[in-house]
Amino acid sequence: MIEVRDLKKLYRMGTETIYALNGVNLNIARNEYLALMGPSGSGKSTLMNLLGCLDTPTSGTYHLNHIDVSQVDDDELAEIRNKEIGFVFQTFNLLPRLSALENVALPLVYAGMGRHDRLEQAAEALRSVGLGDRMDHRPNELSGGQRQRVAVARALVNRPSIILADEPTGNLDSKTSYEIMDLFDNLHAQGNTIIIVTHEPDIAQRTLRIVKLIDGVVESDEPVNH
Amino acid sequence: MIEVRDLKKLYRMGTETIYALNGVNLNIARNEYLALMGPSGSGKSTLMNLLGCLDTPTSGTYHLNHIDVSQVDDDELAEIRNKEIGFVFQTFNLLPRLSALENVALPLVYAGMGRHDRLEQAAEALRSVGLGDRMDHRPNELSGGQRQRVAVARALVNRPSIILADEPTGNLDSKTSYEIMDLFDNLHAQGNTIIIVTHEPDIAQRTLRIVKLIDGVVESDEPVNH
Ligand SMILES: Nc1ncnc2c1ncn2[C@@H]1O[C@H](COP(=O)(O)OP(=O)(O)OP(=O)(O)O)[C@@H](O)[C@H]1O
Ligand SMILES: Nc1ncnc2c1ncn2[C@@H]1O[C@H](COP(=O)(O)OP(=O)(O)OP(=O)(O)O)[C@@H](O)[C@H]1O
Ligand SMILES: [Mg+2]
Ligand SMILES: [Mg+2]
Repeated sequence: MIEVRDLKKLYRMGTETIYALNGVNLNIARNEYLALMGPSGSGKSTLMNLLGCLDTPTSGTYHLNHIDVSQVDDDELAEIRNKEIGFVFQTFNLLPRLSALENVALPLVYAGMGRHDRLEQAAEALRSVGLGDRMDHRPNELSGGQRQRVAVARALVNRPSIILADEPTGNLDSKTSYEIMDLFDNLHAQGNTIIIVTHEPDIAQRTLRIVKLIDGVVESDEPVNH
Repeated sequence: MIEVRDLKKLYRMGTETIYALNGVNLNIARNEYLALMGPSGSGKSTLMNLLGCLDTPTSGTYHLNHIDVSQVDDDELAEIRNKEIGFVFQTFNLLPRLSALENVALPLVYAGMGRHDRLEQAAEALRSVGLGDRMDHRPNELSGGQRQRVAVARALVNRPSIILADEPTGNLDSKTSYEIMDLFDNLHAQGNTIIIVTHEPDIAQRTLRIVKLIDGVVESDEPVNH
C-alpha cells in the first residue's frame, strides 16, 4: 500500500547541498507494524513527513494505495491526510491557545463532525492515553510527556488506517511509554498500519519489522525476532 | 550548595488544585552528579524550573550557596541565572529566526562578551555536541535531535558551574546520547554540578545519585552502585 522508489529530498544552503534523503526504497503493506530507526539527522522525520503527505520529495516516487501522490491536487491530498493518516509530530505541534480537548478535537472539525460528538470522541481519545484529568489544560499547563500524549491522542482521534508516529515516547517514563505501546499494539491488532520512529531498542522490539536509516538511505530492513 | 525545604508549587484550575510539587526536601552539594527520575507529570520539570530560578515556589524555601533565593531581587536573580546556571529545556526553547550559532551565542551577549569572541566560543560549543557542520541552520532546518543538541550547547557556552538538563537525550539515538553524556561526565570531572532529568535507566546509571519523584514528592534518593 506504500511504495517508495528512489526517494530523495535535498536542501540547498548557499553553496552546500544537504541530502536529507538520498534514494530511499521501501514497500510497506497494509497492517504492517514497523519501527524506523537511525542516528540523529539520518532522515527519519524527513521520510515520515513525505509518507504523511506533509511534504513533497525532490525526486523519486511515492505511491499510496496505488495513487502516485505527486499527481494528486492539493485538496485531494488534504483529504487523504485527514481521513487516512494520523501523524504524531516529533515536536507535538499543539495549538497553544486551545485546551488539550480542543486540540484533540481539531481533526474531527475537518472531518465535519458535530460539536457534541467530536468533544465526546476527543475525550475518549484523551482517556485512552491517561489524560482524562487534564482535558481543560492548555499545552503550557501540561508536562512534556503530557503534551506528547495529547499529540498521540490527536493523531488517533479520527481513527485513521495509517498511523505515523515520530518518536511518540521520547518524553515518557517506561511505564507510560509501555501504555502508549499497548495502545499501538491494539490499533495494529484492529488491522491498521503503524510506523513508529524510535531510538529506543525496547520500543522497536515491540514492532514486527525494523528499518534503519543512515545518511538518508536504508541501511537495513529486517523482521523482528520474537 | 542547593538546599530545598518543603518546596511546594500549586496551580489553581477553577475549583481544582494541582500539587505539581507537594513538599520536596533535597540537599545537593557542589560537584554532585545527580539524575532526577519519575513518571510523566510527577513534577521533575517544575522542580528544575525552581532550581534554575526560572520560577518561584508557592511555599517552602530554596537556598542556593546560602542565599535565600526568594529574598533576592529580579536583577540579582537574572545575574545568578546567567552566570551560574546552564539550563537545557525539555522543549529546547530556541529562537526560530536565529541560526544555531546565534542561538548558542545568546547567553554570551548577556555576559557582555564581544561579538568575535562569542561567535568563536559558540562555535566551539556546537562542535562539542557534533554540530560543527550545522552552525548556520535555523531551528526549522535541523532535525529534532540536532535542535536538542543546540539547546545543550547553549546551556554550556557560558561555562556555568551548575548544569540543569531536562531530558537532554530524549530525542537522540544511543550513540549520540552517549556522546552527550561523555560531555557531561567531563564537565563533572572539571568540578561542576550536574543535574539531569531522564527517564532512561542507562543514562541515570552514568550519574552518581538518583532522586525519584512521584506525585510531587521525593520517593527515593539513592547513590548509584558502580
Ligand atoms: N501551568 C500549569 N497549570 C496547571 N497544571 C500544571 C501547570 N504546569 C504543570 N502542571 C501540572 O503539574 C504536574 C507536573 O508537571 P511537570 O512538568 O513538572 O512534570 P514532569 O515530571 O516534568 O513530567 P514529564 O516527564 O511528562 O515531562 C503535571 O501533572 C502538570 O499537568
Ligand atoms: N529545512 C532544512 N534545511 C536544511 N537542512 C535540513 C532541513 N531540514 C532538515 N535538514 C537536515 O536534514 C537531515 C535529516 O533531518 P531529519 O529531521 O529527517 O533527521 P532525523 O533522522 O529525524 O533526526 P532526529 O533523530 O535528530 O530527529 C538533518 O541533517 C537536518 O539537518
Ligand atoms: Mg526526527
Ligand atoms: Mg518534564
